[in-house]
Amino acid sequence: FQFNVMVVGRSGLGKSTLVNTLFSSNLTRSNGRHSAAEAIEKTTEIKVSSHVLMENNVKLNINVIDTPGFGDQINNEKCWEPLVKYIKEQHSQYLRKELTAQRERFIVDTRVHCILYFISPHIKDLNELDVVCLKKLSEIANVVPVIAKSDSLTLDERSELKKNLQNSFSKYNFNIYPYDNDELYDDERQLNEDIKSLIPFAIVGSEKEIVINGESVRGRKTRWGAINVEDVSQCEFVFLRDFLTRTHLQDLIETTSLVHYESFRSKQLIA
Amino acid sequence: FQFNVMVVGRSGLGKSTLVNTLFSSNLTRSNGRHSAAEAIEKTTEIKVSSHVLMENNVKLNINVIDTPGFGDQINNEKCWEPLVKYIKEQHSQYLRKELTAQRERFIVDTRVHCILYFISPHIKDLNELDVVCLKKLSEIANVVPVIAKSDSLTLDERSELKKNLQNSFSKYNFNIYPYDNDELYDDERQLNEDIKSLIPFAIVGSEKEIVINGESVRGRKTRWGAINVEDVSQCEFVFLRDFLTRTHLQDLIETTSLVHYESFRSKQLIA
Ligand SMILES: Nc1nc2c(ncn2[C@@H]2O[C@H](COP(=O)(O)OP(=O)(O)O)[C@@H](O)[C@H]2O)c(=O)[nH]1
Ligand SMILES: Nc1nc2c(ncn2[C@@H]2O[C@H](COP(=O)(O)OP(=O)(O)O)[C@@H](O)[C@H]2O)c(=O)[nH]1
Repeated sequence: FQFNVMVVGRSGLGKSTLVNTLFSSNLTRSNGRHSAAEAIEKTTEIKVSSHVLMENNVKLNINVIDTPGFGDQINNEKCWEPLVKYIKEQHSQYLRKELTAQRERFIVDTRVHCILYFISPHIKDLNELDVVCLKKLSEIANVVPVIAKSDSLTLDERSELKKNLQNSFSKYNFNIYPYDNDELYDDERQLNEDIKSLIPFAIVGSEKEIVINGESVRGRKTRWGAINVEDVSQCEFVFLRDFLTRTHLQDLIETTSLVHYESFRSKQLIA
Repeated sequence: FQFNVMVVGRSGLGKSTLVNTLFSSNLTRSNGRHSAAEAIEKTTEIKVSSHVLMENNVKLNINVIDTPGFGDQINNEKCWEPLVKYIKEQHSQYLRKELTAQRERFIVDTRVHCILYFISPHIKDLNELDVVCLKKLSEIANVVPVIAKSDSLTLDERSELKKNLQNSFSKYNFNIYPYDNDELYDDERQLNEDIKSLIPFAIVGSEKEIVINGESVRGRKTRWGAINVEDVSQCEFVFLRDFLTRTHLQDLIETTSLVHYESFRSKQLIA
């Protein structure tokens, strides 16, 4: 398997931590964030790091596409353009290889299979930048929005935020993965319905182990409490992990090829 | 006493909640945040709400100057200008009244005595917008920076962030209140030194009461812990409250008059 996941969100929302927690290993060191002085005149960069993971004896090649600088400037106009450009370039490269006279027996797939879009837990509803980016990105790739650092919310605040976000997703008509699909079996359709009611997943990430009730678990410990990242009554990290790396891994890759790539390809071939 | 405090920071950092917690009463309902659609073409607004508070039988008139829209747009260039304009206008109005032939026996003081600047707990260091704003604001008013929603940080993360922020404050040479002052007595000087080592205060705000160990306290309760806003081993809310409303209330008002207003006035009178 080749799985390419792009992480998008302002600096500090726990993106590198979550990626490491998801793949249970230090895949990506948190990219040294630019200091304010260096950040002047910068825009969103694209940084790809490649990793190999063994999951149940299956070798998984993972490309993590980081987007440092996104949303971090004073002026964030068009900070999404480098992302859109990168996504389309991968489709374009794939198409070129498909069309070459001697088609390679195996084309390396660098297309973005999933965009993890990090939403701040502080907002009451999507802000301007989120609306524009979710619109543009969900048109060309599978977008999976998550509520970052959801341990800063009480469970009531979390369900209120989720409700507002879900209403906005439908109000703005974003095409949020997983997509409706007539070809699903009933149990697959049911799983998708359950997942849709949870999205955006309220996640917490941690690279540290802490002790809760004598057990060593991945979590965050403060003087006033301790959160276990893998406890589904505390956060939805486990649901996201199973969704991305087990139940929907294959579908994310196939949907990218059969829906997003197809749409790109047909536009190119008509033109 | 007339005390005018401006709160500055992106939406969702808990500004209205903190103001209510500080003054132990629902002074300001959280201003309905604009939805993303309405926010287009907007800039920072200035909203003043007036309140009367009784503290130890002393009547305190408080103006809370809210700044909705600050830092919330896709393009935040010059989002600080309405703030700077407002601060200077109050000096200008005060000067006009001082200079009028029939000087009123008592001039209503609308000058900004204190700016509570909210820093996100997610950043590793000041971002571009913070650097520009802290520079411009600390030149014309008493700026008291705080780390918002510090319950999202472990105590280690908090001390690391504080260290980075304090280093940045001195690297960029911001004039952070309280200022050095040769006229202080030794115990006052010591208090200022202690406070300077704490700033920016790591705060948590709450309008709710929760029960911890059978006691009803102001705090936040989640499934994995409960934080007591007034417990100094958990957050620095009490230090901020005593600083603003007890130990330094008078000095904030006097420094505004003797330092910032004086500086404005002398520039005007030379010109
Ligand atoms: N409260 C909280 N802090 C987190 C969480 N995940 C990561 N952090 C902390 O947030 C800081 C920034 O995390 P990082 O992964 O570098 O963020 P990035 O800039 O988005 O890559 C680090 O101090 C992390 O320990 C979380 O789920 N909750
Ligand atoms: N985790 C955490 N949440 C807070 C804190 N203070 C306020 N909140 C919550 O953050 C949300 C926004 O608060 P609000 O005061 O309206 O923010 P404002 O937009 O800056 O005025 C509300 O749901 C508050 O309950 C805090 O110290 N910690």
